[in-house]
Amino acid sequence: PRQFAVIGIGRFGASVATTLYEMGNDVLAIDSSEAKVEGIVDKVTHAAVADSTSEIALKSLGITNFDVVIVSIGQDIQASILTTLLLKELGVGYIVAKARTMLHGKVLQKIGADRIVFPERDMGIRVAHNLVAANVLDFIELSPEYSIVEIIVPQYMVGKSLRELDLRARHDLNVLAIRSADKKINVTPAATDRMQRGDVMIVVGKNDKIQALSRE
Amino acid sequence: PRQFAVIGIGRFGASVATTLYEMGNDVLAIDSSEAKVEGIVDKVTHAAVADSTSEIALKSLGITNFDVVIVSIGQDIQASILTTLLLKELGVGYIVAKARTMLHGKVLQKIGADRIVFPERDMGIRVAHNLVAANVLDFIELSPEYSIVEIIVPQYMVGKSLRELDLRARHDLNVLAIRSADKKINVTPAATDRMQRGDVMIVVGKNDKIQALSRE
Ligand SMILES: Nc1ncnc2c1ncn2[C@@H]1O[C@H](COP(=O)(O)OP(=O)(O)OP(=O)(O)O)[C@@H](O)[C@H]1O
Ligand SMILES: Nc1ncnc2c1ncn2[C@@H]1O[C@H](COP(=O)(O)OP(=O)(O)OP(=O)(O)O)[C@@H](O)[C@H]1O
Repeated sequence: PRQFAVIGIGRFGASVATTLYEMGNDVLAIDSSEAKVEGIVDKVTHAAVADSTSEIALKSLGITNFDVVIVSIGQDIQASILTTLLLKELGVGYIVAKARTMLHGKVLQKIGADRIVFPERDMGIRVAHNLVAANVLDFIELSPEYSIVEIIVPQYMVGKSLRELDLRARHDLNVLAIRSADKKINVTPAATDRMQRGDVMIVVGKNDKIQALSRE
Repeated sequence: PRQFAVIGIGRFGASVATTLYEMGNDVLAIDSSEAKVEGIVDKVTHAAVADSTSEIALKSLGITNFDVVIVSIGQDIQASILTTLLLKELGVGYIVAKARTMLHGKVLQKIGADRIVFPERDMGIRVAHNLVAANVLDFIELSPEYSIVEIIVPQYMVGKSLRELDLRARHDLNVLAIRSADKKINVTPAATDRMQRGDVMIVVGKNDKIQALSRE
């Protein structure tokens, strides 16, 4: 089970921290403001007051024990950059950083953040898609009847093409994408694409159909 | 084809406006700042300088002709609320409003916004989900290479089954759902389902493949 730390409990950081915690993960929330820390302490595993631009503070929090650290400091771009740099130098495995501007994002990427998030810009893209595609994705994600799941390709499917497997016809399932063992994601795979060992299919369908497939 | 207007060209508003436009929709961008309007004029259909809290300004822009209006005014909560109220009173069909705080969101909902967006909070939830289970839908939605679009079923497809149309094989497109004329949504349609007159296919695929299909 992975351990997460969130630095900067603004609206974005608070949301990441509490959502991860509600999903059953261990979460440490860090902020330089006591008020912010007190406000979140019941909604995460631990919460600590600290200045993340201090290497000593980060070390004393055992930050290198965390698999993923999310840097969600907003207004103070310098603090965001310095914190990210420190985390990289301390050897944190995976760093997610929120950026205010494209330039801020470029700097974060260059100094080693593994994923950059632009909440306003990214949500804008998502809302635009929702408005055009009749909320089908929301419909799928929010509907209790449907699920999107990852299924490790079973032995009998290896070497077969999607056309041969005919999942839509046989199981009423739709293969949205295939993620290969090297983590590459093939979205809307072609009918002739063959399953490889170690592939993971990302499939959408009605719950009972998904259950049926996993039982095979 | 629906007409969209976006009021408030901050990072969120700019992103909604340009994404909708890139997807082939008509978009009017409105902002009280000339600099903002000049900055977006090449990336939307039209851009206008106006104060959205003025009913006269909204009327002169023909705001009631728009199917969807997105209110993405940020810091000025009063302007956001007043604009939303005016749009509702003028009879705009569907209003999306961005909120800064939960309280702001509650007010917007009460005065008639159809959808409230909390970019930082909503992205926090999405990022948390992404960190726990690679979310292909985000990958699709945020990738500039892929689109999810609605395509009105052309005459030559009516009466044919998905299997016969073989869109995945012939066009590298994945039919996520079919919305029939009575607005019912059939998610993960079966391979034997036949297209009806008036059906709309909701399709995901690479942009060039989607262009190719719409040209047919
Ligand atoms: N050096 C630091 N160490 C720890 N926390 C910090 C540091 N600098 C800023 N923070 C915290 O980061 C949090 C988020 O920053 P801020 O509120 O400026 O961002 P924001 O972009 O407005 O946030 P959001 O948009 O997510 O609500 C604040 O609670 C702030 O106290
Ligand atoms: N009354 C108004 N009429 C038209 N535009 C307005 C009005 N009030 C504010 N705006 C515009 O709304 C835009 C977005 O507002 P602002 O920059 O305060 O929001 P923000 O929350 O920082 O945006 P984002 O987070 O999306 O970048 C600004 O470009 C501003 O000029």
